[in-house]
Amino acid sequence: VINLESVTKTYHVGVGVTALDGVDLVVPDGQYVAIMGSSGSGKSTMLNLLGCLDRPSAGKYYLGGDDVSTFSDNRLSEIRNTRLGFVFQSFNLISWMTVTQNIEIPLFYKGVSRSQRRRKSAELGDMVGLGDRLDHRPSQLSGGQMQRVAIARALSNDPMVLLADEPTGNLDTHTGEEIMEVFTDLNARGRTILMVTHESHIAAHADRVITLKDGHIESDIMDYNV
Amino acid sequence: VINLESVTKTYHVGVGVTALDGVDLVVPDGQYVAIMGSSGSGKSTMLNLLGCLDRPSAGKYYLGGDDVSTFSDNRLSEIRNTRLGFVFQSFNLISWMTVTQNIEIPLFYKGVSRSQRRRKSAELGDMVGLGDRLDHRPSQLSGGQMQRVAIARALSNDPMVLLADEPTGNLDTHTGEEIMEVFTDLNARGRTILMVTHESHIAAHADRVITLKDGHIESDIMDYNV
Ligand SMILES: Nc1ncnc2c1ncn2[C@@H]1O[C@H](COP(=O)(O)OP(=O)(O)OP(=O)(O)O)[C@@H](O)[C@H]1O
Ligand SMILES: Nc1ncnc2c1ncn2[C@@H]1O[C@H](COP(=O)(O)OP(=O)(O)OP(=O)(O)O)[C@@H](O)[C@H]1O
Ligand SMILES: [Mg+2]
Ligand SMILES: [Mg+2]
Repeated sequence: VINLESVTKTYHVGVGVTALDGVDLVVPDGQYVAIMGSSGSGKSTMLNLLGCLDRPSAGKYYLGGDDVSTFSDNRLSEIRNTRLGFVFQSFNLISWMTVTQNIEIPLFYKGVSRSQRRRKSAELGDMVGLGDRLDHRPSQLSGGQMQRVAIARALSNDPMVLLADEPTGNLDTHTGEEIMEVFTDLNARGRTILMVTHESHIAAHADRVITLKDGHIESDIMDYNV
Repeated sequence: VINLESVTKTYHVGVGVTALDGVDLVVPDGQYVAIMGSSGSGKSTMLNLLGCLDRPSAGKYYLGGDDVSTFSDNRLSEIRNTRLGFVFQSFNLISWMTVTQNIEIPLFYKGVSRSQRRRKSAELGDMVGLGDRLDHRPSQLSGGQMQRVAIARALSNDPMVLLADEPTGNLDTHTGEEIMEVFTDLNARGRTILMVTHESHIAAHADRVITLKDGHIESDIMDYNV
C-alpha cells in the first residue's frame, strides 16, 4: 500500500516553487489510479516522489507500511529496480543502446540469464508493436515508438507498482488503446498502477481519478461504474 | 505555397525503412492543416522535410514555387530561421539557457535589438502562460511548460509557416485550448499552419485534416463546417 502524509515539495529557484503542498494520499494494493490536472500542477513531482526518485521537503511517504525516508540509498535503488516500473514523461532512453537493450535493463537486477532477458525483451517489444524495430536505436524511432520502448522497459521486471507519466501522450488513439489493454491486464493480475494523463478516454480505464491543482488534490473520485 | 511531388524518404537501417512513399501534397498559403495517423506512419518525417530539416530520397519539394533541392545550405538556413517556425515533438530546448533565452533564439537572425528581443520574448512567454517561469531552465520546468517554451520559440520570428509536431501532447485539455487560440490568431493573420496531432478535438481547429498510413496519404478532408 502507498501512503503519502502531508507531503510537501519545494524547489529553490527564484522565489521558490511549491510543487506539492501538504498532500495526503492512500492507495490500496492493486488499485488503478489516474492522475489529472493542469500543466504545472504537480503530477510529475508526485510521481517522482512515489517512485523514490526524489524525497519530500516535508511529510512522510510510507511504502508497504515502511517509512521510505529511513531507507538507505541501496535499499531505495533495489526497490526502484525490482518492484517499481517507471514510464518517464520524456522517456529517458539510452541513446547508444538498441530497443532490445533498453527494454532489458531492469532485468539485470533480477539476476535473469542473458537468453531469458533476450526472450523477455523481444516478447515485450512485440507486445507494444515494435517487433520489427528491435535493433533500432532511439534516434531511429518515431516519438510514439520511443514512448513504447519506455513502456516496455517499465514492464520488464513485472513490477508490483507501475508509475506512468503521460504514457499515451505521443500515441495515436488506436495505439493508445492497445497500451491500455496491456495496463488493464497488468492490473487484472493484482498490480498497482498510478498513471498521469490529460486524456479523459485514457483516464476512463482507471478505478479512481485524482485531480491536482496548484500542488494539492482538488478532487478524488472512485468510478462506481466498473 | 507548399508542394510535395512524389516525395519518398527511406532510412537505411536494417532492411531499410520507407517512412514516406510517393507523397503528393499541395498546401495553399494561409491554410491550417492537421496531420493525423498511427504512431510510425511518417508524420514527423513529413514535417521535417517540409521544415527543410531533411531532404527527400526521391521526388521534389517546392516552397513558394522554388525547388528546395536547388537551395544552398546558407539559403535553407536563412529560410528556416526567418520564415519557418518549428515545434519539435521532443521540444529540443537548450538546457543551459533560460526560458527567455530559449524563446529569443530565432530573433537573433532577424537583426532585432537586444531590448526588442527581451520584450518580444517576455511577451510570448506570457502568452503561453510562463510569465513566472522566465528565468527557469528546462530541467526546472514541467513537461507541458517545456512544450510551451518550444511553442513560444517557434512563434518568436512571426513565421510565414508554422510546423508543429504534437504541440499539445503534454498539455491538459484547458491549456491545449489556450494554445489553440494562439494558433487560430496566427492563422487569422494569414499564416500557414501544419500541425501533427493525435487528438481529434485539436485537429478540429484546422481547415483540413490529412491522415497518413504507412508513409502515404490515406485521406484528405476539407472541413466545410467552418
Ligand atoms: N533515423 C531513422 N532511421 C530509421 N528509421 C527511422 C528513422 N526515423 C524514423 N524512422 C522510422 O520511420 C517511420 C516513420 O517515423 P516518423 O517519426 O515519421 O513517424 P510518426 O508518424 O511521426 O510517428 P509518431 O506518431 O510515433 O511520432 C517509423 O517507422 C520509424 O521507425
Ligand atoms: N527542478 C525544478 N526546479 C524548479 N521548479 C520546478 C522543478 N521541477 C518542476 N518545477 C515546477 O514545479 C511545478 C510542478 O511541476 P510538475 O513537473 O510536477 O508539473 P506537472 O503537473 O507534471 O506538469 P505537466 O502536465 O506540464 O507535465 C511546475 O510549476 C514547475 O515549474
Ligand atoms: Mg509532468
Ligand atoms: Mg512523430
